[in-house]
Amino acid sequence: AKVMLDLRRLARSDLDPELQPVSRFAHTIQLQRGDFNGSVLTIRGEDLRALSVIYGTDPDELVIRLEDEGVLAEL
Amino acid sequence: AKVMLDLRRLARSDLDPELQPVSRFAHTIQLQRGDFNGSVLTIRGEDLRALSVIYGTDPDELVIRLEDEGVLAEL
Ligand SMILES: Nc1nc2c(ncn2[C@@H]2O[C@@H]3COP(=O)(O)O[C@H]4[C@@H](O)[C@H](n5cnc6c(=O)[nH]c(N)nc65)O[C@@H]4COP(=O)(O)O[C@H]3[C@H]2O)c(=O)[nH]1
Ligand SMILES: Nc1nc2c(ncn2[C@@H]2O[C@@H]3COP(=O)(O)O[C@H]4[C@@H](O)[C@H](n5cnc6c(=O)[nH]c(N)nc65)O[C@@H]4COP(=O)(O)O[C@H]3[C@H]2O)c(=O)[nH]1
Ligand SMILES: Nc1nc2c(ncn2[C@@H]2O[C@@H]3COP(=O)(O)O[C@H]4[C@@H](O)[C@H](n5cnc6c(=O)[nH]c(N)nc65)O[C@@H]4COP(=O)(O)O[C@H]3[C@H]2O)c(=O)[nH]1
Ligand SMILES: Nc1nc2c(ncn2[C@@H]2O[C@@H]3COP(=O)(O)O[C@H]4[C@@H](O)[C@H](n5cnc6c(=O)[nH]c(N)nc65)O[C@@H]4COP(=O)(O)O[C@H]3[C@H]2O)c(=O)[nH]1
Repeated sequence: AKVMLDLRRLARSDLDPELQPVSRFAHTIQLQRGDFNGSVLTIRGEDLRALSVIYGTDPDELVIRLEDEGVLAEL
Repeated sequence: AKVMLDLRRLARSDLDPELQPVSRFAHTIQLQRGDFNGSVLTIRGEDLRALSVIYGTDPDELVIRLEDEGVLAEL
């Protein structure tokens, strides 16, 4: 399952400060790729796993969290 | 360094039969992604390493080989 981040929502000033690591991660990947479409960013399954370790949770749990925070792109 | 394959050249009937594994690999990745731009395909550094193992060579050597066979995309 692919995790597609909504970059505009991640960039909002009222973003939960706890989601800063996700926001920084997305930005880093954008730079590495030179991907400036600016609206969505799909990341690797291995990235979700790395992020869930940072959050002390598991991948499924983190996806739910991202969904609740409204930062996953609507399809 | 990114390895960008020229898909049209990889698809040619006069392709060196020894390059069949590369051609099959590219096709598999295209399917996994749903990437049908049809002209170029950039693969991961780890893929080049995996392919070089299959060819019993090293990554730099394989890049030279692909270049000589004309299957790397011109920039
Ligand atoms: N559609 C698609 N294309 C793929 C995929 N994996 C690799 N590629 C293509 O192969 C290029 C080289 O990948 P890399 O050696 O892993 O080198 C990558 C990798 O080290 C890093 N990177 C980019 N995106 C991600 C990501 O989402 N997660 C992680 N962990 N690293 C990434 O930045 C380097 C450059 O990225 P790009 O400029 O995008 O360049 C990428 C991209 O054109 C994939 O799963 N789907
Ligand atoms: N810029 C960007 N767009 C995203 C991203 N995630 C989703 N999208 C958008 O959603 C579609 C599906 O993206 P995908 O799963 O990465 O699946 C993509 C991807 O696997 C591959 N692809 C397309 N363009 C490129 C490219 O420039 N480089 C690489 N490496 N792969 C590409 O072809 C598939 C279909 O692409 P599209 O029809 O263009 O349609 C894409 C694109 O419009 C993202 O992280 N960055
Ligand atoms: N070894 C290898 N496997 C490949 C390659 N391209 C695609 N795959 C496999 O196919 C899955 C879906 O690729 P995608 O539709 O492009 O969907 C990708 C793509 O949208 C994005 N992505 C991941 N890595 C990169 C990257 O390096 N560059 C770019 N531009 N996008 C990436 O994240 C999505 C999910 O990535 P994954 O979970 O890793 O899941 C990837 C990966 O398992 C490749 O060049 N080499
Ligand atoms: N996951 C994902 N990432 C995307 C997508 N569209 C663009 N990107 C990211 O944004 C970078 C710039 O894309 P571009 O301007 O369309 O320009 C691209 C594109 O025109 C072409 N290209 C190179 N490799 C590929 C490939 O494997 N597939 C496709 N469809 N185009 C490629 O060369 C340029 C550089 O490609 P990359 O090094 O891959 O670098 C790509 C890739 O990292 C997408 O739909 N999904």
